[in-house]
Amino acid sequence: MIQLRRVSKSYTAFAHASVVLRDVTLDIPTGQFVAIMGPSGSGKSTLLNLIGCLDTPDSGTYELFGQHVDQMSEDQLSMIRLRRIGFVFQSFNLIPRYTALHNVELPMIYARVDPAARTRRAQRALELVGLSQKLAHKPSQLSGGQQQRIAIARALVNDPAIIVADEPTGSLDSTTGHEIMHLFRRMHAAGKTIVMVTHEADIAAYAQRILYVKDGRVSEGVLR
Amino acid sequence: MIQLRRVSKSYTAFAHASVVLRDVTLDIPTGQFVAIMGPSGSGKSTLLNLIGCLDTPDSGTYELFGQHVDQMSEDQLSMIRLRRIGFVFQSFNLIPRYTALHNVELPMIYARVDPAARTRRAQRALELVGLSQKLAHKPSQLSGGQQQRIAIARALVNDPAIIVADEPTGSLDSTTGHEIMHLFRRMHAAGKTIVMVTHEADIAAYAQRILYVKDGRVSEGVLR
Ligand SMILES: Nc1ncnc2c1ncn2[C@@H]1O[C@H](COP(=O)(O)OP(=O)(O)OP(=O)(O)O)[C@@H](O)[C@H]1O
Ligand SMILES: Nc1ncnc2c1ncn2[C@@H]1O[C@H](COP(=O)(O)OP(=O)(O)OP(=O)(O)O)[C@@H](O)[C@H]1O
Ligand SMILES: [Mg+2]
Ligand SMILES: [Mg+2]
Repeated sequence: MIQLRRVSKSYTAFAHASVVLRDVTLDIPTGQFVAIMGPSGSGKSTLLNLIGCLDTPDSGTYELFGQHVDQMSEDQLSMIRLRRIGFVFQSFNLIPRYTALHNVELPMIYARVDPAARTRRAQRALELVGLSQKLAHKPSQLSGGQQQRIAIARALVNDPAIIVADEPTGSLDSTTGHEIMHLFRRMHAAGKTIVMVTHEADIAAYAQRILYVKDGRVSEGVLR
Repeated sequence: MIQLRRVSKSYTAFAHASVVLRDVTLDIPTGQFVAIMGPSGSGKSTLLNLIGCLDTPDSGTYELFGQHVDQMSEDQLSMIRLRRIGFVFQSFNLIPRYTALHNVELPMIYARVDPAARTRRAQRALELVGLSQKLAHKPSQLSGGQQQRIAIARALVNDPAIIVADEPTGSLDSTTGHEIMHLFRRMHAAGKTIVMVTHEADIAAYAQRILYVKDGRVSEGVLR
């Protein structure tokens, strides 16, 4: 399903280009649950952004669902992102002026889901992450871990084929983190592909496969 | 040094007031390294904001350095925050338009440190968190864990008596997290008081004392 071939990515913000991902070749079969670990600054978020079609490679190819996404227009990519990928950002990216409920409804508004179904699905997603009591709160009225769970709920509402999650338990206490991992396992059992960055070994243990990113290269950990 | 007596805090954003901290009485002696754990939404950041003088109790008293800070003006509190407390925020609170170096210099600009000493101390702090190569980067050009480390560096530059850190390793890989804890241990050995929220047991293990927050109440863990 996810096929990266010799993908490279650099940033050229400064006088010299700095290479972040070097010649990455990676296959993630449909329905696999993968954890990605590695040092701070090694390229994990950059890799996730490529996989989630939020960014495009400088060189190499990316086939997703059998299509060459590296050659697609921004409009085509945004349709794929909206309907087929659910992204949990490392810094959440919630809209400050909207309530928790409205933040979770946003992807469904863009996908033209009717209002009644939208509210029902948003409420259900917030219930799954333990935040039914916080529907009317804005992000500034929520704790860090509550904001993170809003971001997770939002990623699930369009029932995406792939969940791409960047440190989804980074702001959660241990117990809540494991509850979220049980939710991810249920999503996985329902057929979803999950690609998750984490720095915690006992969170990575929920996945079937572990990849390590270091100096822009990807290597295999343990396949179970 | 830190004496909270019967401190309560509620939020009244909605029709009913919701109590977040209830009747908290807590002493943290000068020079102690305390870790605070507890469920998401239990009141840890709210407690840290009170301790760090970023917020005031609704009832009860707070004596810090022998003074009743609960009765101080905002000007007096801001002087204490600037010179005597270094705060690492759960969501970093970096200034997007400033470089890493300038973000770290900001507290020293407010404290009227001369420019040469300022730049030297900012560079030193960034070196201590492993980011000497990123001085000219803006936050959007940095990874999540690099942003977190800028926030840590910034908290150290006015050589505060107290470090208040809200999940300081939440976005860091294991190795870098332990490096930051070794830095905190050195700060502690130099006489600083450290109050740190964390959800990871092996990070809490660096502290001398563990407190648990649950439903707005604080209880003792293990004192070593
Ligand atoms: N401005 C506000 N208005 C209403 N409720 C608020 C406000 N800010 C925070 N809260 C609520 O106060 C409670 C405690 O928040 P706090 O940020 O202290 O929790 P926390 O223990 O730090 O959680 P986490 O581990 O998720 O960071 C939460 O239930 C939150 O929803
Ligand atoms: N816009 C940019 N311009 C220049 N360099 C950048 C830019 N964005 C990211 N970088 C650099 O690219 C490298 C990889 O960043 P990335 O966010 O992928 O790391 P990461 O593995 O997710 O780190 P973390 O674990 O800290 O979140 C970092 O060294 C970062 O400084
Ligand atoms: Mg990252
Ligand atoms: Mg918090």
